[in-house]
Amino acid sequence: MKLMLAVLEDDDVPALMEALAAARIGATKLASTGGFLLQGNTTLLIGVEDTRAEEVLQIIRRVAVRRRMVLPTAASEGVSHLNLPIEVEIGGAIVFTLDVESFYRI
Amino acid sequence: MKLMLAVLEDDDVPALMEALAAARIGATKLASTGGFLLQGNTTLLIGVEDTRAEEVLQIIRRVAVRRRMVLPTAASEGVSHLNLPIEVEIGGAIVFTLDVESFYRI
Amino acid sequence: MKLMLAVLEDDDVPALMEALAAARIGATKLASTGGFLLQGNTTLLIGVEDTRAEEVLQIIRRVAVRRRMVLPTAASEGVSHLNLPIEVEIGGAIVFTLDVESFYRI
Ligand SMILES: Nc1ncnc2c1ncn2[C@@H]1O[C@@H]2COP(=O)(O)O[C@H]3[C@@H](O)[C@H](n4cnc5c(N)ncnc54)O[C@@H]3COP(=O)(O)O[C@H]2[C@H]1O
Ligand SMILES: Nc1ncnc2c1ncn2[C@@H]1O[C@@H]2COP(=O)(O)O[C@H]3[C@@H](O)[C@H](n4cnc5c(N)ncnc54)O[C@@H]3COP(=O)(O)O[C@H]2[C@H]1O
Ligand SMILES: Nc1ncnc2c1ncn2[C@@H]1O[C@@H]2COP(=O)(O)O[C@H]3[C@@H](O)[C@H](n4cnc5c(N)ncnc54)O[C@@H]3COP(=O)(O)O[C@H]2[C@H]1O
Repeated sequence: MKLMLAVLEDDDVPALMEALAAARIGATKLASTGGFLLQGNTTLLIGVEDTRAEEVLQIIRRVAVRRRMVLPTAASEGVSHLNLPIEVEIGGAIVFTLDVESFYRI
Repeated sequence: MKLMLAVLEDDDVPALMEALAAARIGATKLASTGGFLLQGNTTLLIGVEDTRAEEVLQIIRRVAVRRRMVLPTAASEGVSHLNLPIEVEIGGAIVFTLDVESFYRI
Repeated sequence: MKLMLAVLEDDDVPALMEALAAARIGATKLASTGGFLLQGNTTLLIGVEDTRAEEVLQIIRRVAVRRRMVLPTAASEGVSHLNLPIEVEIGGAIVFTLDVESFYRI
């Protein structure tokens, strides 16, 4: 068994959890915060048989696509000091896969 | 040393934390959410010497018993569409045991 | 790659996250609760190349120093039943280092 820890943006979480449940892959969600941007994000714990770890990565690649977005000239408060429009990167995920020594469902 | 990640229902957490503290076994609690039912639950991080991992499992088995409960006819709002009384499963825990390469108390 | 889980007091977290970002070491913050004192604390997930794990420990040792503090006679509400002044231990950290089988940035 592997335990996968995936950190991704909040917006991509509902679609990912739905895709995992449909594939009958268990998951547990933890609210988290990015160390650099200090923005809220989500850490998912996903325990899966060794043979399905690659399938989980495929699902994450499909759902949490890293994409570029252009912030329009009339963007929100927070970026008013920048010369708009600017391009930012959103989406994506980072995934750590750990080896599980034993798994119990009590 | 092993790091055990136990996901269990909120109701069973106080009793488990008390039993672990009494056995002088360290633990850290993280609020979490189930991937399927989207209900709040709890993830416990439990670092323990290799020789005591089995003891932790025994404590969890004693405290977080998986049990059947009958929802009475006059149940809460949320299930009014079901033909009551129905039987649901509550309690239980899932436990991942990981091998710890090194542990420091700074 | 290693995944380091560091549990430390909330007060030491901003300085640690700043030091990690300055060293271009990624981190994710999880709000947590101590199993014994039931006080809020912080669990940091830090993924780092094998060769830099020791550097992370050095940074944590510098930032989260375990220190003694004397509670003055007119301390807060919570400890009014104790004979003041008393000495308490604050700061410090506990750190688990796990081996990462694979890491993906999607
Ligand atoms: N010191 C630095 N200088 C310049 N740019 C920096 C930087 N640290 C991070 N970034 C950039 O900022 C994005 C958000 O980082 P944040 O730490 O808030 O949010 C991160 C963090 O919560 C987590 N993460 C990334 N690497 C990690 C690691 N090695 N260990 C633990 N968590 C990590 O995943 C989130 C997304 O990471 P992602 O790489 O996609 O995206 C990162 C990266 O593109
Ligand atoms: N796709 C699906 N189809 C039908 N029934 C499903 C299902 N996924 C889960 N269930 C059922 O629903 C219960 C609650 O799942 P949930 O994901 O909300 O809450 C889960 C989740 O937070 C965590 N969990 C379970 N398996 C996991 C895994 N492989 N990886 C990570 N977390 C897991 O433990 C909690 C309790 O799991 P437990 O097995 O006792 O109980 C599960 C299981 O009996
Ligand atoms: N049964 C017991 N009897 C007497 N004193 C006890 C005790 N359990 C803990 N303590 C003391 O209380 C401090 C706070 O523990 P707490 O569990 O609230 O907060 C802990 C907990 O959140 C986490 N932690 C420590 N050991 C752990 C382990 N083995 N597994 C998981 N988390 C651990 O790190 C925090 C700080 O731990 P630290 O060792 O620096 O400091 C501990 C320790 O000095």
